[in-house]
Amino acid sequence: AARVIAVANQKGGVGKTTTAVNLAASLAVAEKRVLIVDLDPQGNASSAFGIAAESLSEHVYHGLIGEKEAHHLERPTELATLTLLPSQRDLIGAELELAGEPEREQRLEKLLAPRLEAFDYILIDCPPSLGLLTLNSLVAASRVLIPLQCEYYALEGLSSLLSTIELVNQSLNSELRLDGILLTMFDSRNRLSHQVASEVRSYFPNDVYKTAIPRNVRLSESPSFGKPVLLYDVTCRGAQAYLELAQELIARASQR
Amino acid sequence: AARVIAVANQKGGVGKTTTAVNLAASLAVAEKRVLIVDLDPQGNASSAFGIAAESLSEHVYHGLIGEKEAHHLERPTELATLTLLPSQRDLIGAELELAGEPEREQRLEKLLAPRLEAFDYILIDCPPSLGLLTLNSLVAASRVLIPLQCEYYALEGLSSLLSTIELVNQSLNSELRLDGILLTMFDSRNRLSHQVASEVRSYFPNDVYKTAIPRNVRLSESPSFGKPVLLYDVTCRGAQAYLELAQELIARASQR
Ligand SMILES: Nc1ncnc2c1ncn2[C@@H]1O[C@H](COP(=O)(O)OP(=O)(O)OP(=O)(O)O)[C@@H](O)[C@H]1O
Ligand SMILES: Nc1ncnc2c1ncn2[C@@H]1O[C@H](COP(=O)(O)OP(=O)(O)OP(=O)(O)O)[C@@H](O)[C@H]1O
Ligand SMILES: [Mg+2]
Ligand SMILES: [Mg+2]
Repeated sequence: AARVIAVANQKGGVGKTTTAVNLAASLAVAEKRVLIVDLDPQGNASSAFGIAAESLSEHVYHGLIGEKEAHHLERPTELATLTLLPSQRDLIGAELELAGEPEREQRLEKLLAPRLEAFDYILIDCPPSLGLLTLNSLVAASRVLIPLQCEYYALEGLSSLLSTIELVNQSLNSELRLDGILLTMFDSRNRLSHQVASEVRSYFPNDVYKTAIPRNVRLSESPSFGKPVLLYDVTCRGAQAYLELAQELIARASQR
Repeated sequence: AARVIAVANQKGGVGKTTTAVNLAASLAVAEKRVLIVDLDPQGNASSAFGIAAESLSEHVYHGLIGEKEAHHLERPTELATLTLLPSQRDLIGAELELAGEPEREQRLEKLLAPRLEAFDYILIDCPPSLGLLTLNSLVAASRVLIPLQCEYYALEGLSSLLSTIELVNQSLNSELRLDGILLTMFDSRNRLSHQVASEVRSYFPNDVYKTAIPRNVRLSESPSFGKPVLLYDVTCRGAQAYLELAQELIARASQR
């Protein structure tokens, strides 16, 4: 069955979408069958694959409220073994609409359950908050990947995210655990980057991926072409880092 | 009465907190009486002034649910005419707790109403979402300042934010209008920065501030010292840009 990984961090702009999109693409070219779920009303993971939000009449929102099944909402991408479950702005309504409903935290888990055999990996791109959408992804997932920008505010928010994961593990999903912390936008010329990186590696010695993602402008250019970076410029440092990360994940998965 | 400005953008990591903190400080050194309201459960604007979240037994959450008045929650900062209304993690609960309550969108407006004569400017740092907390700030405010990172995803989210502002103007707060769009993390060596900047200036010719904030590492270092950048390194380009922005805002306010 698929390994379901929530890519989560309530701190904004730390590289959640960039990681979900480019790690999914890197796993796909390593012959893994991958589903990327866009659980952010901003729809950035969807537009990263060239899907224009306005063109979507059905998306993950319709799956969460029980109107549609996952395989009706899934769309192919340019990579043969990579499938996208898109979202758009209307998803914002789900948080308020589901607030009073039964099993409001298990909606995504129910939606994905029939698709666990169809994929090797399911990556969920979370919005920048610890609200009901992120909670749904922490219940549906067995692993959490935390992108961590090498900046002060990002480091500050880490403890609150880790205690939320612990809380969900104890109350809603006993399988959930941290897969790893990914250092993103690492700038080797910048003292702050080094300070944050060494602080995180000393606090969480076994939880930080060996691969760190460098700051690389090609990563921020590729979404405007509707392509993951390995289809835009596979030789750049950003693409290479995500290909390396995919290998590290595959190796870690086979060890456990 | 105070000019109340919501610093908002649902896109994460675009410089909302950095702008709210450093613009507030720059207005304060220009002899304006300023209140900065931290409306983000992450509490970044609070820690930017050295307030440790765990030390707070009362904060903006207690004001929103009607337990405390604003002036009981306000705290001084190192700048004589700058006051902070702090937040911390528990604020997350407010979104779900207020969801079913009457006047759930007007809680912040009610909290700030008795303080409008005590300040010249009230700046509200919003979380990265269009949920109930940001909605509260759009109802309490008369102006919205939109920090816009010079990147593709940030540009994509702009139209959805502008239509939310329009919706709030028509339904909940007829006074609300855009004060301006602030280009942030502008890197003059980077083609994407120039592309986004020229696209925004051509779509919104009258709405983009003349001042653009350059990418400047001193801005990301200063929060770790609990100081706004003008108290950390007033000569740096980041500090100078926010001082310039404050002058631009003061000049625009006197024209209208
Ligand atoms: N390693 C990198 N190098 C350069 N730019 C990057 C890198 N990673 C991400 N970016 C850019 O930084 C911005 C923030 O990244 P991204 O949108 O992936 O973060 P996020 O955590 O998903 O944001 P949000 O909290 O809004 O969902 C984007 O414009 C993206 O293109
Ligand atoms: N002009 C700048 N130059 C360099 N770094 C900056 C600049 N502006 C902000 N930063 C850094 O970029 C990161 C994101 O900025 P900030 O936290 O202010 O954004 P935000 O929109 O408030 O994020 P969130 O969506 O999480 O609330 C922070 O680590 C901050 O220190
Ligand atoms: Mg994202
Ligand atoms: Mg912020």
